[in-house]
Amino acid sequence: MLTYAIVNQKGGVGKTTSTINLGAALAEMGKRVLLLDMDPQGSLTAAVGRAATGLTMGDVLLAPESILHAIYPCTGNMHVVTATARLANVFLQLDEIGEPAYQLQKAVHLIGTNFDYCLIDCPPSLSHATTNAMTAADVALVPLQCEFLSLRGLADVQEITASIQETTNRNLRLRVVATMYDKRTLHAQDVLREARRALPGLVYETVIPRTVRLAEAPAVGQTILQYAPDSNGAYAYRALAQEVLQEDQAY
Amino acid sequence: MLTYAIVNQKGGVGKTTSTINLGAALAEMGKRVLLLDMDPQGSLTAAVGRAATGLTMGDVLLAPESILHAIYPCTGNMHVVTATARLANVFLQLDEIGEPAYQLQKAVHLIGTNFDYCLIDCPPSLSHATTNAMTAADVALVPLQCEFLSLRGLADVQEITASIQETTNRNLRLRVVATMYDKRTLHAQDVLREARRALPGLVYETVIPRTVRLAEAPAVGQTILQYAPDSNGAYAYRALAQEVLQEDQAY
Ligand SMILES: Nc1ncnc2c1ncn2[C@@H]1O[C@H](COP(=O)(O)OP(=O)(O)OP(=O)(O)O)[C@@H](O)[C@H]1O
Ligand SMILES: Nc1ncnc2c1ncn2[C@@H]1O[C@H](COP(=O)(O)OP(=O)(O)OP(=O)(O)O)[C@@H](O)[C@H]1O
Ligand SMILES: [Mg+2]
Ligand SMILES: [Mg+2]
Repeated sequence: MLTYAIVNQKGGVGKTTSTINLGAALAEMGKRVLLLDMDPQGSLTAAVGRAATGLTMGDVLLAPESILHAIYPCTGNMHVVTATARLANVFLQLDEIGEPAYQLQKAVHLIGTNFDYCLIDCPPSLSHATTNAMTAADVALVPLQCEFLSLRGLADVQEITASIQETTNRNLRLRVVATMYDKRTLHAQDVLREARRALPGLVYETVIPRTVRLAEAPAVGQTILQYAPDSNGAYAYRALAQEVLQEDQAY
Repeated sequence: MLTYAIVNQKGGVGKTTSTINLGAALAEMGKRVLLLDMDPQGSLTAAVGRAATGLTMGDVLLAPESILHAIYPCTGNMHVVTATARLANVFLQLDEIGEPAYQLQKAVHLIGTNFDYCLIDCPPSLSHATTNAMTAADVALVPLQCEFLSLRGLADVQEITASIQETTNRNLRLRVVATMYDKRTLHAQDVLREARRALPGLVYETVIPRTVRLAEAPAVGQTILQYAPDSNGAYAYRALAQEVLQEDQAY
C-alpha cells in the first residue's frame, strides 16, 4: 500500500476535492482505495455523503488497532474512515501521549495489505493532524491553488516536510498538483510558472482546471467521475491518477 | 471604535480579502481603520505588502499594552499590526495564562479612541486566534463562499458564536457576507438562497462577485480600490462598507 497525505495549511486550495477525486480515479483503475478524514470539520465525510457513525478517526488516533472496525464502504467503490468535531479534542489529548506523531502511522501499518492506496485529507493548519498524516505517508501531496496567496504557503509546506524528513519520516516525498487553474487568466499562468521554477521536478504535469462541477459534486455526495464523468474535472483527476501510478511503479 | 472579527474555520472563503478590502472601502470614506493579522501564515501582512518588522501580533497577545508600538501605516490609508509564524507558538503559550481569551480585548481597548474601525483577520480554525478575536469584537463577520462545502461550516460558526455570547462577549453580533459569487452558476444561487433562508436578517444584501482582480491585487500589495478602482470587486466592497456603516449608525 502507498499512503498519500493531502496537505496545505492554506485554506480552500482543493485538499478535500483532490483526496476524493484522485481516490475515485485510482479506484476506477481497479485500485483498492481507503480515504481518511483528519479534519474535525469533516468535509471529506460530508462530501462522500456519509454521516459519521460508529468508530471515527478520533477513536483510531487514541487506539490505532481500532482502525479495523472504523472502515466503512463509501461512494466511488472506495472505503473511508470518517471524522467528527470530537477529533479536535483528540488532538489536545495526544499531547499527553508519549510520541503523539506516530499514532496514525501505527494504524496505517495494520491495514497495509487490505488496500493499494490510502489518501489522507488534512485540515488547513500545521497541527497534530498534519504531522501525524505526514509521518504516516509515503508522499506529501500539496494541492496548489494557482493564486498568489496560495503560492506563499509553499515555502511553509517545504519547511515542515524537511522537518518531518529529519525527525519522524526520512523517506517522505513532496509532490505538488496545480488546482483551480483558470487558463484564461495571466495570474494563474504566472503562479504555475513560478511554482514549476521554484520546485523543479516536483509539480505534476497534470493541472486541475477550475470548474464548477467540482464544487457541485460534494453537494450530492458523489465523486466527479459519477457526477460528471465526461467533464474537464473528471479527465484531469484521471490524468493525475495515471501520473501517480506511473511514478509509484518506478519506486 | 467598532471591532469586526472576520472569521470562518472553512479555508479559502475570502477572510483575508474581505478584511483588507472592506477596510480599504471604509478608509476611502474617511474612517480611520486598523487591520489586525491573527493568522500565523501572515496572509494579511503579505497582502498589504509589508514584511513583519518590529513588534507583531505575537508580542501584543503576550503584553497587550505593547499594541501602541506594534501599529504601522500600510496601503490604502490604513494601519496594521502584522503577524509572523511565531504567533503559532504564542497561542500555545496562552494556555498557561489565566483567562487567555481576553488578551486581544485588553489590547483593543487601549486603542479605542485612535481608530473608527478595527478589522481582525483570523486563520481557518476554531482556536485561540478566533476566540480572542470574537471576544474582542462587536461583530463576527463570516465570509461565505457560495459553494456547498463552505455552507456546511455555517452551523459550526453559529455554534461558536453562541458559546462566545454565553461566556466572554454577550453582545457579539453575527453577520454573513456572500463571497466569490458566480452569478452564471445555479450552484452559487442555490447556496446563497439557502444561506438567506437559514440565517434570516443576518446576510448582507451586498454580494461579492468572483473576480480574478481580487486574487491579483495582493500580489502587488494593493487593495482592490488601488489595483482596479472601477472593477466589480471594488464596487462590491464599497457597497459592503456602506451597509456596515448604515447598520452601525443604527446601533
Ligand atoms: N478545480 C476546482 N474547480 C472549482 N472548484 C473547486 C475545485 N476544486 C475545489 N473546488 C471547490 O473549491 C472549494 C474549496 O475546495 P476544498 O474544500 O476541496 O479545499 P480544501 O483545501 O480542502 O479546503 P479547507 O482548507 O477548508 O480544508 C470547495 O467548495 C470545492 O468544491
Ligand atoms: N471574490 C473573489 N473573487 C475571486 N478570488 C477571490 C475572491 N475573494 C478572494 N479571492 C481569492 O481566493 C483565494 C482565497 O481567499 P482568501 O485567502 O482571502 O481566503 P481566506 O478565507 O482568508 O483563506 P484562509 O482560510 O487560508 O485564511 C485568494 O487567492 C484570494 O485572492
Ligand atoms: Mg478540506
Ligand atoms: Mg486568510
